[in-house]
Amino acid sequence: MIITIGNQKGGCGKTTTSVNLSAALAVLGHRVLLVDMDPQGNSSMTFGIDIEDIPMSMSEVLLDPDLDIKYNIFKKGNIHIAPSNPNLNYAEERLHTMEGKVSRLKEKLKTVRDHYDFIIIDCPPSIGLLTTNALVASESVIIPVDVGFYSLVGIKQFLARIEDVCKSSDFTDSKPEILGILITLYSERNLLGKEILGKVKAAFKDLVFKTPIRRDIRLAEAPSHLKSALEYSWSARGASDYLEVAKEVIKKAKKK
Amino acid sequence: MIITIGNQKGGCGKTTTSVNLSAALAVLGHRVLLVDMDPQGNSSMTFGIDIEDIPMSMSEVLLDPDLDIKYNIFKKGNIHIAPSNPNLNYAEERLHTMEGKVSRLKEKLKTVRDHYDFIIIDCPPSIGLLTTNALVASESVIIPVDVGFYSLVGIKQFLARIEDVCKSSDFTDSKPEILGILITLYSERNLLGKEILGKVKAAFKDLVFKTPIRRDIRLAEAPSHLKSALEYSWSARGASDYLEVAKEVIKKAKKK
Ligand SMILES: Nc1ncnc2c1ncn2[C@@H]1O[C@H](COP(=O)(O)OP(=O)(O)OP(=O)(O)O)[C@@H](O)[C@H]1O
Ligand SMILES: Nc1ncnc2c1ncn2[C@@H]1O[C@H](COP(=O)(O)OP(=O)(O)OP(=O)(O)O)[C@@H](O)[C@H]1O
Ligand SMILES: [Mg+2]
Ligand SMILES: [Mg+2]
Repeated sequence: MIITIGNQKGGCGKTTTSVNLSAALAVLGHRVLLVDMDPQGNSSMTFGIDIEDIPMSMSEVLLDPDLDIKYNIFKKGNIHIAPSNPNLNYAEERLHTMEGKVSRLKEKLKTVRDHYDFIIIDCPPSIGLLTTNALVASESVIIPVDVGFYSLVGIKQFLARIEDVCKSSDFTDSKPEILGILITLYSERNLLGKEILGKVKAAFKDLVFKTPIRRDIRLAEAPSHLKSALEYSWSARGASDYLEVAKEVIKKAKKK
Repeated sequence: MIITIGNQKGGCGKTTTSVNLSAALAVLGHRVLLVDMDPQGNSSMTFGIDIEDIPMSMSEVLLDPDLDIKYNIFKKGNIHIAPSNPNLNYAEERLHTMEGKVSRLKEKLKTVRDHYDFIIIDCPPSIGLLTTNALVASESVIIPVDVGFYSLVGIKQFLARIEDVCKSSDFTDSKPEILGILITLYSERNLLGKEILGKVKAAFKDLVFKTPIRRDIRLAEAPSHLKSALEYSWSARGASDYLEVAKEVIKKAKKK
């Protein structure tokens, strides 16, 4: 299953979800490829890849029709990563003028998709060509939402964008389904957070994952040790929350 | 003085800074225009503008050479706002093929800049044409940085982008100067935060504003009441932190 982790709202936990969901799915025995489609390269650097020092990145893979994505895959423990770096900003600019600009990633994943049970795609906080490529390449979308006021408004905007992408002429296949809305950075003690969680559940009902990801400083610390939370502190609540979400994802994938 | 509030890292406090710095500068007696260059329209909605129901937005202003920005300025208390909404995503796509694509905002601000002491520009979490337009139109830049691992890395990327923009052929005038790096979401109790603050101060020395913005739930609550923190709870630490930063900005502006 190919899953986009997307939301144009910044800082809502896209990278933290991409990294820790990938790690959790791998721990549960699944073959996982994490594709970093964010020019910041945050997912890539979390797995210890020096993004300023790699020979190529997703930028070259998307722009060169003859370059197989397998030449940009690093094996890090039980996870495979296709990294990015800021060059991807220039690729997005150049893609604007190219043929099949929204389906480049979809084409590239064709050669490797059978080697993995899950392909997880981390996206930048925008709805430009990089996120559109991820949506067109995916069967499902997970939308991380932190419990802030701006994020509540942002869900509607992102869902509207998914509709737009699917209506545009380039899009021929089936539409990516919303696998779920994942509440992140949740804290029991925070009244605003509880109120926002209530509103999201009331508006989106079963689309919301049963396990909210609780605020846990170890989730924020793990990347500076170049680890997923599961590696850094497997007993931490953040790590166990992502393990629970991974189980929900597996269950949803089986139903398809 | 025209100031860009920018950083491609998502969720680092660009909107919270744009809104509360504008409010603080206005409380201190200055004439302020807040330009929302983020398609999410978060700054606009914070001042009670229904972004789905406005006759035009920055999108139309940027695309139509004959449309004066003054027709897209709302007066909200002692602040003026030039709002945006998700249409700005399409404007960014269309700008790619247009003449003078990086200096559209600079041109539009020429007709109103003398009416204001400060023009504050909120940016999306990206370094595409919208942020480039803001940089080209500005004399200075404030870079909000939350005390997370990914943000530390993001500063270098954003500074490199500012260099890039200024080297490109379209850029004829003087380069925007870095007015300062503003530490946001800071909490005394958080060890990682203290460590990151130390690293930012060591690397950027006097560029770092003396007043870090402390984490304060009232800063996150204020937008849901369609207020700045100063209006919502003027005695809160978040409001007073932004008042202090506004004083630093005024002092730096006087020196220029
Ligand atoms: N559950 C959590 N508990 C504590 N900190 C968290 C949690 N989830 C994310 N964070 C921290 O919040 C910040 C934002 O998260 P992250 O960078 O994953 O968001 P993002 O959506 O990928 O951001 P961007 O929009 O820039 O891509 C990071 O510093 C991260 O470490
Ligand atoms: N000092 C603070 N204390 C508490 N909450 C804060 C503080 N600053 C920002 N926030 C909250 O953190 C979240 C992110 O802030 P904000 O939306 O201003 O960041 P941004 O950089 O504008 O995000 P984007 O990249 O999406 O434009 C918001 O929910 C906001 O209310
Ligand atoms: Mg990210
Ligand atoms: Mg913002």
